[in-house]
Amino acid sequence: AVTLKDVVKIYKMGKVEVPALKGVSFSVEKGEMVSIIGPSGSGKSTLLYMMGTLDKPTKGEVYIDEVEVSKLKGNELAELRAKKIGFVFQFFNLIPRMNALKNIALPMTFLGISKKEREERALELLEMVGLKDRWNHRPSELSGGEQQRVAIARALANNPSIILADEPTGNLDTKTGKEIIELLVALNKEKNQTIVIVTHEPGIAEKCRRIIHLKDGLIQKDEVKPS
Amino acid sequence: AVTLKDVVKIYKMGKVEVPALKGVSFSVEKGEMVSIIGPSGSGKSTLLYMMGTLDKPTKGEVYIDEVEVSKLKGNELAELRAKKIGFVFQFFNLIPRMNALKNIALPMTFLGISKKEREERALELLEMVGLKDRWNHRPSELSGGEQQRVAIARALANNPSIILADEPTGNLDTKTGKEIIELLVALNKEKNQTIVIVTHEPGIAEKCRRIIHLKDGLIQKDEVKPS
Ligand SMILES: Nc1ncnc2c1ncn2[C@@H]1O[C@H](COP(=O)(O)OP(=O)(O)OP(=O)(O)O)[C@@H](O)[C@H]1O
Ligand SMILES: Nc1ncnc2c1ncn2[C@@H]1O[C@H](COP(=O)(O)OP(=O)(O)OP(=O)(O)O)[C@@H](O)[C@H]1O
Ligand SMILES: [Mg+2]
Ligand SMILES: [Mg+2]
Repeated sequence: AVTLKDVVKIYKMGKVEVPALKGVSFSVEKGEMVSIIGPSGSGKSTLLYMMGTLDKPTKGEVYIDEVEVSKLKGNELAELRAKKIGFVFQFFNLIPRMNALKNIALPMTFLGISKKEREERALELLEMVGLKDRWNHRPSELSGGEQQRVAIARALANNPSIILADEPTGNLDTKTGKEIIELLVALNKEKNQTIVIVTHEPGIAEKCRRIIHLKDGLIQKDEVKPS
Repeated sequence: AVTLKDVVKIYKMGKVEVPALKGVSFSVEKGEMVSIIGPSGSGKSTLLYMMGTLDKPTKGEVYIDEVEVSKLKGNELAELRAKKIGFVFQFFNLIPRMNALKNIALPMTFLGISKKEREERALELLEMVGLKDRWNHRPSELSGGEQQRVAIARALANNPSIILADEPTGNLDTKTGKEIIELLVALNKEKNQTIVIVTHEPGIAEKCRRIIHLKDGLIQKDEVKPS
């Protein structure tokens, strides 16, 4: 599924350089459920961006299903991303002027799915996250937790083989958070989807078989629970 | 400090009406530390908006230090808000084009504080939340948790007597989250500042002497711990 080799990421701002990742190497196999934990500013979101090909590393390589992504051209990379990767951003990045249904349907337009089929699937996903009757509401008309659930539904739109979620329960109460994680666990077990979750909630990390501990841009520990 | 009487809030979107608050009445006295908990969509953020005079109720009254806010004119209300209320939004609402220092200094400009004094205070606040060397970074150059800490520092800028925080530790790891709550507890104990925290993390709610349970826009329970 996803392999990183000696990945370094340094954000440059004028003369200042911020090393977010200082050299990380690991692989996540198909069907694994992995969580990434670590202090605020340790590089978790940056690591997820690298895995999701949303940003280029300063050094090192990223492989998605054995393909080295820096060798792909613009549209090939966009197609790989649309087909294989579902991303839940830490702050959602929903389109303000679109209602919930259109936000969820948007990734399906990149794969040329018909409007009728897109809307049916979007309604199905809205039902899965408990927001069917809010389909016509825009992000500003939804609570924080409701927006987060729309963002999760959008990440599942194209049935991606890899789901990368950045604090997916950060704005949810305990009960709603549990329901969302159970949804991800079910997708992992039934559809063998690979799931990587950044979280700071110990109860969520526990649901994953593998926990990667990140600190100051380096992997401190990579523990796999006995099955 | 803050009193709500039969407050109702209904969001109208075309023909659809969403009742977020269905009639809540309670008072928070000066120096109290109170938490508000409840499921996603139960009306917590809306309740905080009413208490912070950021939005008008559909029915009912809001009093800040015995003054009924609907009787105040535009600039009187703005001045009361700038002087007495510090607000930490659920999604920060930092100004993207301003660096951390300027974001924190902004509320002080409303009270006519000199640039030199504003910048000194902003640097002090950045140090309090552990981000002194990131003063010149913009929100997009900070991690989620770092942005949240800048938002908390901004809410404290004018030494407000009332601090309203919406999920202030939602994007922080356990250790950083504890540090922020300890900062708020210290402000409550040492400066007698009134603090109201919306949270879904039980460990945070426990730190408050009083917990208000909200569900479907109504107060289910209002429990005060024996001191
Ligand atoms: N501007 C708006 N227009 C329409 N409905 C809204 C608006 N803002 C909030 N709502 C609705 O009002 C209800 C209460 O929202 P609120 O944001 O207060 O919930 P919350 O308890 O803070 O939830 P969360 O824990 O998910 O942040 C929700 O059902 C939400 O969809
Ligand atoms: N665009 C950027 N420009 C400069 N520095 C950045 C940028 N994005 C992130 N950083 C810095 O890189 C480091 C890692 O950031 P990252 O967002 O990956 O942390 P994180 O572990 O996700 O933190 P959090 O738990 O607070 O969300 C942080 O110190 C952050 O300030
Ligand atoms: Mg992050
Ligand atoms: Mg809220």
